[in-house]
Amino acid sequence: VIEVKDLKKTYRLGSVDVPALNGVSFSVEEGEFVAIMGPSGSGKSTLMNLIGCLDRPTGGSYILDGTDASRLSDAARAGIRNRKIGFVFQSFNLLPKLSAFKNIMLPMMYSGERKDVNAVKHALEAVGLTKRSHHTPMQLSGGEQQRVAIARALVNDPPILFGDEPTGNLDTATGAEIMAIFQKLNSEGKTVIIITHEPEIAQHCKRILRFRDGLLESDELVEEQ
Amino acid sequence: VIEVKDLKKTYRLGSVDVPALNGVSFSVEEGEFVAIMGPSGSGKSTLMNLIGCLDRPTGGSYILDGTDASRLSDAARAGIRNRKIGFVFQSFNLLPKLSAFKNIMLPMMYSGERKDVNAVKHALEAVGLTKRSHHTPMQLSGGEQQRVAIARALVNDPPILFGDEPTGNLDTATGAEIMAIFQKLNSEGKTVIIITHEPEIAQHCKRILRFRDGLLESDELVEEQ
Ligand SMILES: Nc1ncnc2c1ncn2[C@@H]1O[C@H](COP(=O)(O)OP(=O)(O)OP(=O)(O)O)[C@@H](O)[C@H]1O
Ligand SMILES: Nc1ncnc2c1ncn2[C@@H]1O[C@H](COP(=O)(O)OP(=O)(O)OP(=O)(O)O)[C@@H](O)[C@H]1O
Ligand SMILES: [Mg+2]
Ligand SMILES: [Mg+2]
Repeated sequence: VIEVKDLKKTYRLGSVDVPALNGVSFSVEEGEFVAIMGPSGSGKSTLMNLIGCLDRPTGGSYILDGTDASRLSDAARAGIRNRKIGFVFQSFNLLPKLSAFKNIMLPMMYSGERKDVNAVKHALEAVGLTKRSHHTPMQLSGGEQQRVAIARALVNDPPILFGDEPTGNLDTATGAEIMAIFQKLNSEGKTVIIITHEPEIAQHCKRILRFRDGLLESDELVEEQ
Repeated sequence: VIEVKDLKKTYRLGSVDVPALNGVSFSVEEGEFVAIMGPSGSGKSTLMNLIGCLDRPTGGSYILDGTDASRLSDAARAGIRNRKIGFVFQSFNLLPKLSAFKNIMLPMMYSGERKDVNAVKHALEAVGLTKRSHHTPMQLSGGEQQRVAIARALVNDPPILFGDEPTGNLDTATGAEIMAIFQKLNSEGKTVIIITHEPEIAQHCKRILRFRDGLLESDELVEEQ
């Protein structure tokens, strides 16, 4: 479902070039459960923003479900993204003035589907936040905001789920609950790719892509426990 | 240096009360190295905001260095905070328009001390970000932003250092480098208190306060490894 060939991303900062991704190639089949790991600054979020259709590469190609996503217009990419991908951002990206409930409902309003209040309640319950549904982000703890971001990515039941450090602010028990949600969705056939810096979280996945300095250092299957 | 007695914090949300801290008592001596752990939403950040003089309790008392900080005016609390405390926020709280360099310099401007460019360079180098000093927060990875927030907390060489999940976005190796900085400052006599959800990080500390539902569940020394 995802095919990346020699993908590159260089950020331009004034007159300086900042190479973040220096030619990465791999593919992910439908229904895989992949972890992306690597040091801080090694290009993980940059890669996920590219394969999540949030940004354009500066070199190489990216085929999503048979379509060359790297050459699409912004509007076409946004359309694909809203229909196919659920995205949990590293910095949550919640709208500060909306309640948890309304933040989770947002993807339905973007994709033009009817507002399914039960789907929002179900997503809130899945991440353990029924009692915080009327709080705005500032009225939530760090880990609660993160869980709202996870619920928002799940609510439209997308076939592909990307999470950028989805358990970074969660204690071990709550993090395990979130990984159980991802594992359940994967067992239903969803393709799940998560960035994590925690080895225990990566062990819930079936394959680990390790990055270093904008390059893919290794691509290995997780041994059966 | 820190004495907390029956400390309480209830947030008011419209007509609803949200009890975040329900009567917590403990003390920390000068030069201790303490970890605060507990489930997401258990009141850790609320506690750290109170003992970091960023917010007022709704009950109980808090004595910092012999002064009753719970009864001070906002201006007096800000004065104590700028002189005595370095604070690493869970959400970094960097100013989006300023470069990493200028964000780190900020505490010097607040406390009225002279701008020591070498201290800023030294702090950038300590967290491994010399090459990113002109990037603004949006031009930095999640873990790099977190390291700028850490450098900013260290630059004024405060006697007390608070970190709220300071390694939440850092890979294991970079997280260990940051904990080495905290350990070095503690060995020089600084009081260090960090909130973490990672047991490996808490093992670098000497004592663990565990919270649950706004109460202190346990207070134990870390066994010597
Ligand atoms: N401004 C606020 N208004 C209302 N409720 C709040 C506010 N800030 C926090 N809360 C609530 O108080 C409780 C404790 O929040 P706190 O941020 O202290 O938790 P935490 O232990 O730091 O959690 P995490 O590990 O997820 O960061 C949470 O359930 C949260 O929803
Ligand atoms: N908009 C930007 N402009 C310039 N440089 C950028 C920009 N965004 C990221 N970078 C740089 O590109 C490099 C890779 O960033 P990226 O966010 O992909 O790293 P990461 O692996 O996700 O790191 P972390 O684990 O800390 O989140 C970093 O060194 C960062 O400074
Ligand atoms: Mg990142
Ligand atoms: Mg918190």
